[in-house]
Amino acid sequence: MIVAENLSKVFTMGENEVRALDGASFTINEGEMVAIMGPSGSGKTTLMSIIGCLDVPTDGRYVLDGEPVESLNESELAQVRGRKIGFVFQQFNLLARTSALENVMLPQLYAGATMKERTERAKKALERVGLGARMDHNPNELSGGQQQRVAIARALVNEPSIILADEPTGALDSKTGVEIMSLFQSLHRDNGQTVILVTHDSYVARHTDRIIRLSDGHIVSDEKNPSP
Amino acid sequence: MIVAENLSKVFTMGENEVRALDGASFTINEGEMVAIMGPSGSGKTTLMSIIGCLDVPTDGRYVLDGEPVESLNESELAQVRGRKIGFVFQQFNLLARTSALENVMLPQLYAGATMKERTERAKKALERVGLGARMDHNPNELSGGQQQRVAIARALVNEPSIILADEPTGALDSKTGVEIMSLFQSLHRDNGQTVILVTHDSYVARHTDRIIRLSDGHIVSDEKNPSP
Ligand SMILES: Nc1ncnc2c1ncn2[C@@H]1O[C@H](COP(=O)(O)OP(=O)(O)OP(=O)(O)O)[C@@H](O)[C@H]1O
Ligand SMILES: Nc1ncnc2c1ncn2[C@@H]1O[C@H](COP(=O)(O)OP(=O)(O)OP(=O)(O)O)[C@@H](O)[C@H]1O
Ligand SMILES: [Mg+2]
Ligand SMILES: [Mg+2]
Repeated sequence: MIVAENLSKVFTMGENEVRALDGASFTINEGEMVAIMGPSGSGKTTLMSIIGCLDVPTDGRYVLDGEPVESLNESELAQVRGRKIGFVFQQFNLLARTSALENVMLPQLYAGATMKERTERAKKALERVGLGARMDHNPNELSGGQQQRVAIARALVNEPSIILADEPTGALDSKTGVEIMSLFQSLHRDNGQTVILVTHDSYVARHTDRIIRLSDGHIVSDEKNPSP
Repeated sequence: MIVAENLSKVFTMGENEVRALDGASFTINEGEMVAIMGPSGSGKTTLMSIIGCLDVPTDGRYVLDGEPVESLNESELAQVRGRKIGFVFQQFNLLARTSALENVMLPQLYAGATMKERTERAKKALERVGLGARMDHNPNELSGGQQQRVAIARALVNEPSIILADEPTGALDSKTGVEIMSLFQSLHRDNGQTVILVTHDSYVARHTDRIIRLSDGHIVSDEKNPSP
């Protein structure tokens, strides 16, 4: 369960202040599937970084599964990120000098699996996103949409209870985007995983239960999606 | 004028071959506005790199404004890129440690303008894409869609005769995407610039004169757009 209370994030640049996020409050229950939408620069990635324990708010409180995140030390935060959260970054953040397969094996180190198990799971995850024939390619030997799919496979391979995906279909053609969306939906339905997707894509937004809209760092609406 | 004859690009990886592009032929006349579409991995970025003189084909011929590109040496190629072509990269390729303003001033070194002129033109270009308030931010202090718009401003600032844009609205919300598209359209109409856009966005494709579709490295269709 995700409880955000008045989250604010201010970046200070010399004499200027950028209020990237301003007083964002909401609760997301386990197993919900939520879209976060809003114009370019409205604070979506900033909000996702706080939810994903990658950044701390300048103000406000964030409670994750009953634990106030500000009370966690660096190593506890790293544990939460490794065990509970799968993050698909807006710009993928893949390791450049390692293959797609090795990129997807990396997060599994937390789970204490054997080399053989980690390799098998990584292969399955890559096949699920249509990259079975590209596992040995490094990121610079992959197309933009293929890199995005490696980032998705890496976020899902540990079956985290919370999936945070920042514009996961941004680099994909509509057919591949539909396949990825149905993958997120089945994880959500079959495993009860909480899925939070930042998106500009109305197809993606239509297939979630609820849409939170940001504008200039503020939440301007938070509505259930009418049944599809 | 762009004349592509049987362009192929093969990447060799150990014992395997990846045919990223296979026998692509087409002519694009000065002042045309063309969309290139196709599934993720179908060869669009590979084709754009060849058209933009950033890569050489493994086979086939590419003639740009009457000059066979294979006959140009490194310094002549750099000249063509600097003077004739404005390229918006799929992953932006901004300089990380320099501000948005300096990133957009960089291509103008070719044009022999004064520091004052270069700064003025860069400021105007950034204002045109809605980033007047973010000129002093470095790329890591910008949102994904803001970085994309810096990449667009940088490609346009020299008013190149050919604009090549690889998924230029991929990181943008629909309203900002509409603004960017109308910017491309006005450059095309008012300046007669040739505009080639790789896109997954049907809104963008609808607003071009012609759509070339790729699939598995092949051109599978090349059709004029019915009048909008
Ligand atoms: N490190 C930083 N320093 C200063 N300003 C920043 C920093 N990071 C982000 N910003 C600013 O904060 C605002 C929100 O950024 P954010 O990345 O959250 O937007 P976004 O909603 O994800 O946009 P997009 O849809 O374009 O990805 C933007 O105006 C951006 O310029
Ligand atoms: N350096 C490389 N070495 C090996 N294979 C490569 C290399 N670069 C690209 N490829 C492969 O060539 C194919 C075409 O890649 P390209 O980047 O042109 O696709 P694209 O149409 O732009 O896709 P997207 O829409 O996902 O950006 C892909 O299958 C990719 O894996
Ligand atoms: Mg963002
Ligand atoms: Mg591409």
